[in-house]
Amino acid sequence: MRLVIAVVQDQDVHRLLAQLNEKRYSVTKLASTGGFLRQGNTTLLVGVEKEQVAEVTDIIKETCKAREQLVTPLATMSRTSSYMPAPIEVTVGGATIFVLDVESFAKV
Amino acid sequence: MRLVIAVVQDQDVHRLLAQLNEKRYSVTKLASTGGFLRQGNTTLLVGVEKEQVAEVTDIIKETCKAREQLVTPLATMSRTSSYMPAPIEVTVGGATIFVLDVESFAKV
Amino acid sequence: MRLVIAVVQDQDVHRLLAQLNEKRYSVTKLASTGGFLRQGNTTLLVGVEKEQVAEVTDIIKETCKAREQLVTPLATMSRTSSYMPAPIEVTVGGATIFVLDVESFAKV
Ligand SMILES: Nc1ncnc2c1ncn2[C@@H]1O[C@@H]2COP(=O)(O)O[C@H]3[C@@H](O)[C@H](n4cnc5c(N)ncnc54)O[C@@H]3COP(=O)(O)O[C@H]2[C@H]1O
Ligand SMILES: Nc1ncnc2c1ncn2[C@@H]1O[C@@H]2COP(=O)(O)O[C@H]3[C@@H](O)[C@H](n4cnc5c(N)ncnc54)O[C@@H]3COP(=O)(O)O[C@H]2[C@H]1O
Ligand SMILES: Nc1ncnc2c1ncn2[C@@H]1O[C@@H]2COP(=O)(O)O[C@H]3[C@@H](O)[C@H](n4cnc5c(N)ncnc54)O[C@@H]3COP(=O)(O)O[C@H]2[C@H]1O
Repeated sequence: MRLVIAVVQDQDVHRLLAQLNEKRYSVTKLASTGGFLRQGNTTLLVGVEKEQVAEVTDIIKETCKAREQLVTPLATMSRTSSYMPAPIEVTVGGATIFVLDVESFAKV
Repeated sequence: MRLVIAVVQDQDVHRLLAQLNEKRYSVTKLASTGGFLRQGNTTLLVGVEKEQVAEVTDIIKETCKAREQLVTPLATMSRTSSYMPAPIEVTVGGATIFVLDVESFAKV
Repeated sequence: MRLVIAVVQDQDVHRLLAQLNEKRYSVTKLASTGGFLRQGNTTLLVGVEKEQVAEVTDIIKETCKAREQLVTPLATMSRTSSYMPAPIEVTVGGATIFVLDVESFAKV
């Protein structure tokens, strides 16, 4: 049994869940925030058999797209600087996927 | 050390936490959403010694009940259909439990 | 690859994220609640190489402080008692850290 933890962009969640539901995967969705851009994103938990990890990963790859995000680097401004820094472009990837081994799984 | 990740129904959280607190277990609670029914539920993180996994699982089994949920399958309506589908009954289990091995645990 | 799951106090999040960002670590932040005190706290997910676990743990230790929390033990009042119990002091630790092994990691 594996637990797939995937951090994805909010804009891709609807289509990703539709695909996973259609393939009969069960998913638990958590509202999360990116630590760098401080923007809302989504963390999905998908418990699957290990043979299904590849399909779930493919579904995530197909539905989740990298996007450019324009940000004003407020987080890196020092207290002494008083100018408005030019916005910078940050690429936010489609998904960050962690696959963890599950020692035991139960539905009660 | 094990990390128990349990997805449970909101209605059972109060009683489950009371039981876990009484037995001196520490729990972290996350608000989550079921990917299929799109309804709020709760994801609990319970870090325990491996000998305690059985007791925690029993507590979850005793306090978390399966329930019937009546849903109108909005998620499966195609864009061309314009009728109101009959509500269907979905059984939502008491809990979905993942037990993961923890490589190292620290409280600082 | 390791996944560091750290439950920390809200007051320490800003400084902790600043330190992790500066060291180029990526973090995903989840709003959580302590199961005992029922107060908001934060659960951070930090995916790192195993050689980086020590540095991330040190950063957490340096930025996250234990605090005394005064609580009125409402959760332990029985239905028959009608007195106002004296508030008790509970020490809330700086951080509770779980390090999990990641079987596979991908950014797509
Ligand atoms: N310390 C840093 N210094 C410079 N640039 C940085 C940085 N941390 C992140 N970035 C950049 O900003 C984007 C958004 O990161 P954020 O932390 O808001 O949002 C992240 C975070 O929520 C999550 N994430 C990515 N890698 C992670 C990891 N190793 N552990 C935990 N969460 C991760 O996935 C989201 C998208 O990450 P992605 O890498 O595609 O895209 C990242 C990356 O391009
Ligand atoms: N392997 C897994 N990985 C991650 N999270 C998991 C999981 N199995 C269950 N969960 C979590 O537990 C909740 C209850 O699942 P349960 O299977 O008892 O009850 C489910 C099941 O009876 C049914 N269901 C779920 N996914 C389905 C699908 N793709 N097709 C048909 N029925 C589905 O609808 C109920 C509610 O599902 P919902 O997704 O809203 O909510 C799920 C989800 O949040
Ligand atoms: N093994 C574990 N698994 C999952 N999450 C864990 C955990 N150990 C700690 N946490 C998380 O970290 C927060 C702080 O825990 P700490 O043990 O430092 O500080 C705790 C501890 O001093 C005390 N406490 C917790 N559970 C207790 C219990 N069942 N009986 C008596 N005191 C308890 O109250 C403080 C706040 O606890 P709270 O639950 O609100 O919030 C906890 C919880 O969200």
